[in-house]
Amino acid sequence: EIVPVSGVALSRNDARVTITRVPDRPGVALHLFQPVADANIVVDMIIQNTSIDGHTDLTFTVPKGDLKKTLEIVKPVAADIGAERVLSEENIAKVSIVGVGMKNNAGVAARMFEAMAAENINILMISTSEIKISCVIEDRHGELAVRVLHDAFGLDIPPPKKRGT
Amino acid sequence: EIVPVSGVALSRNDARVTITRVPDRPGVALHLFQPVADANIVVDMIIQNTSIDGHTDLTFTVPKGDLKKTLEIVKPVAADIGAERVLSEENIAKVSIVGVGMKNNAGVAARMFEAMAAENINILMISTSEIKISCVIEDRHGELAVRVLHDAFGLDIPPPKKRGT
Ligand SMILES: C[C@@H](O)[C@H](N)C(=O)O
Ligand SMILES: C[C@@H](O)[C@H](N)C(=O)O
Repeated sequence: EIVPVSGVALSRNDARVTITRVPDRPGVALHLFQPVADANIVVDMIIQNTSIDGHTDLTFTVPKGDLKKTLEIVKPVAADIGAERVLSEENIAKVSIVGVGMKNNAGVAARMFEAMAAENINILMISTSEIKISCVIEDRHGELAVRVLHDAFGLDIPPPKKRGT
Repeated sequence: EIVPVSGVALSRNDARVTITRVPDRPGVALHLFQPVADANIVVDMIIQNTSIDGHTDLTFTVPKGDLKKTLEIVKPVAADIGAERVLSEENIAKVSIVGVGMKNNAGVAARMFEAMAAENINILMISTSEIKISCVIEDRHGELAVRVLHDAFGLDIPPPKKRGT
């Protein structure tokens, strides 16, 4: 059996910003992101789901150290475009499974979700690409999530780093 | 200047399924995806944004030919977990910009959103990875989106395929 997943990645450096109920019309995404880009803020994830009733939420993640500045930039723009609120959360981690062989394999996603569910880890956001499935979870579940995903996909846990090396 | 974007990809084979207002508690994602996986249905994108008031929407895409079967599988599960509705849409296309050099570059995302906005193309969903920014748009805008993204990022449009080759 080809092992579809070759590794697990954990990222804890980012905070999430969500602009709720943005009007779903052309130009809105541009309006929100241009000022963030102009401020040279590094954006990792951008997630927007399908709108319902003409509005949707737009979430993106930035380094925790840039959160304050990002909120200062985004809040006036959000008001401009008639969005409802700007929310943020710092205590998140992004855990991802990575694999060349897992392209479009719903079974792989299901197994990841099963590993989370078995430990009662709530999945806050999901985003995928052909080689990666990422789940955002609460930061406090980070190491546990990495361990259970290694188990779920038969991967060896890397040995702990020695101090001083 | 390093060109951050090396290519544009268009995918028109998929339909989207959205389960609205799923309860945001552990096990829900598993519950929805396991039966889809068991039916060997190929899933491309999975998108879940942060929940508001304990509920969120879960969207995923499947080949258009599998939409009917997917809905038959998902509807009873959605009812089971107390979700609100199951919606679907076939007339979508996924246009992506791909590039090794664009990691976390908010300016690249902004430029993509600007290209869409300039043509009045509404961005229905957004999903990102380190090497790819994908926007789901209406299917009818597919070729236009590819053209304007090539222009926006200074890429040559590949020559049209000759008939008979
Ligand atoms: C919500 C936002 O993505 C909007 N649909 C746009 O095209 O900019
Ligand atoms: C909504 C869904 O992702 C849920 N939070 C879960 O963990 O399964």
